Amino acid sequence: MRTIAIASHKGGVGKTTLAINLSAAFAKLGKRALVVDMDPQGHCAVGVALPEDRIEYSILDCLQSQGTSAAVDLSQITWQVAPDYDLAPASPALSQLEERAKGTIAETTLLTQVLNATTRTYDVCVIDCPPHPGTLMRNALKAADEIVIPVETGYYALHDLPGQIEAFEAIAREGGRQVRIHVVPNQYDVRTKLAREILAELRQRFASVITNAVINFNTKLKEGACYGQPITEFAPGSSGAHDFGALARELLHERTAS
Amino acid sequence: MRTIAIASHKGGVGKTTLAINLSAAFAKLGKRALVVDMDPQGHCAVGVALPEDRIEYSILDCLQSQGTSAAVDLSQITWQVAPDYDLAPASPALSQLEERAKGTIAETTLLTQVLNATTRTYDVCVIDCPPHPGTLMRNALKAADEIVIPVETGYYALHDLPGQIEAFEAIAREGGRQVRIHVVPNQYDVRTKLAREILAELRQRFASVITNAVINFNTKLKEGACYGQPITEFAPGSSGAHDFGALARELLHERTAS
Ligand SMILES: Nc1ncnc2c1ncn2[C@@H]1O[C@H](COP(=O)(O)OP(=O)(O)OP(=O)(O)O)[C@@H](O)[C@H]1O
Ligand SMILES: Nc1ncnc2c1ncn2[C@@H]1O[C@H](COP(=O)(O)OP(=O)(O)OP(=O)(O)O)[C@@H](O)[C@H]1O
Ligand SMILES: [Mg+2]
Ligand SMILES: [Mg+2]
Repeated sequence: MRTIAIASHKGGVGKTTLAINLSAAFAKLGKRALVVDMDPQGHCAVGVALPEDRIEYSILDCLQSQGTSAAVDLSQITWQVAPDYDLAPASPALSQLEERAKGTIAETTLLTQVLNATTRTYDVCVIDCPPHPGTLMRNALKAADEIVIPVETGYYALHDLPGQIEAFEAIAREGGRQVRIHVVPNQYDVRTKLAREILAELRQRFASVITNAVINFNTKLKEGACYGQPITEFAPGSSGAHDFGALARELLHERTAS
Repeated sequence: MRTIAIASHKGGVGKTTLAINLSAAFAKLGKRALVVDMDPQGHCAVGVALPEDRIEYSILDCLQSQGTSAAVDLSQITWQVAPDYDLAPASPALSQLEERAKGTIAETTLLTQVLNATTRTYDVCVIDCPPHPGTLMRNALKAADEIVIPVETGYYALHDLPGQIEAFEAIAREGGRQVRIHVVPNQYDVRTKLAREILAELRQRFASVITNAVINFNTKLKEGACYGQPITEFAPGSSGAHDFGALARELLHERTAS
């Protein structure tokens, strides 16, 4: 199983949008996909219209029970979103794990243990992170083989990126892993001169980690979240669906002919 | 001095953009404005082009020295951004305050003490918050008379808003204050049907707290951040400058004729 964390300290760059739609694109390519939501906001469940009042167990139950005789397996908490596409939802109570944490190694490798212990088999696991450099994000980065950093084609992204890449690689190394970083331009509006300039700058300065695939700004992606459907279902012919298909293929290394 | 916290658990809704540009609009209306950046990302300084390598002291120095014989006054750390417009910058080390915090009342009222103790006189203080419900945000909410919650006209905003209003009012009450909440629609694109529908829904469900003023999506606001200038300087004739002027006047209760 390939584990991909979607992380950024910057808020609103599209972590949840990428987690939901990239996973759907993987499933469309025949991969068994799992999304794990490590953000107490729980927007993955909202974005795929899970009935929140019916979510009894969340990833927190797995994390907190890890290593005990009553360990909760992932399979006991996941919901099916679509064929070959499951979601392990977050809960607001996840923030307690963040508040109580003392930053010990054990606390930051709980998710790694949960993913290693699961009886279910997936080809790819995508982890959504909160916009806060804390214990929940560290759990995700240490469990990951790859880290996807969505960036807006705006000034703050350009400013923050070197520090973020360094910080994420350092945390992953604590977990003994050499992670691969993918920087994904998101919400790109080709008609805006500033966006074109920022994208060119990103491509030049971060050539070794930036993806060819770009996710354009597409209102259908916002609408999909409103109707609780990944873009592959909500608008399979849209530019959003095309962009996520191209990104999924690129990450799976099946370079497309186009 | 009126103290206004700009807060949201949701990332990327425009907290920093509102802090920088609303304060500039207040200054343009003749108010002496102070921006306090409580987000370790420190994007307020980036957005007004302060030379980061020259920022020696930050709001952290004031917070940590509060109540000691060596208390650092706000006047010792503020930078002038424009006439009648000062910034008390954040620093990355602010996140230590978040990590070490045990959530005691004393830890969450440090900023209130700093603002009460300052020798400088301002008419309005605007506080930028990180997208994380922790000690730094609690300090801002407890120091505030009013809380501005920027919302995107998207689905997650509608879903989160009731919980956020309740949570923010509860924290402010802990500080013994009755705060006034202002919900400000931001990044509004009138051409999008979904946005029009969400705005109508927001206006109906949150009639008592939503502002008349709406901040439209305006690329000049993104560009301004890139050139380190508030919209009042970067593009004084733009829709962004108009929108922030209208919002500033509405919050100062000088209802405009328009
Ligand atoms: N490519 C895109 N085109 C159009 N809208 C997008 C795109 N990517 C994200 N969005 C919208 O931008 C907003 C922010 O995206 P999202 O919530 O996924 O970001 P996030 O990084 O998960 O935020 P947070 O930091 O709060 O977790 C949402 O309204 C989402 O629908
Ligand atoms: N009205 C607007 N029109 C155009 N762009 C906007 C507008 N408001 C905000 N933006 C842009 O949206 C992005 C997110 O805004 P901003 O960084 O202010 O959000 P934030 O809530 O402070 O994010 P964080 O949660 O990371 O602190 C930035 O690129 C900013 O320039
Ligand atoms: Mg998210
Ligand atoms: Mg901000």
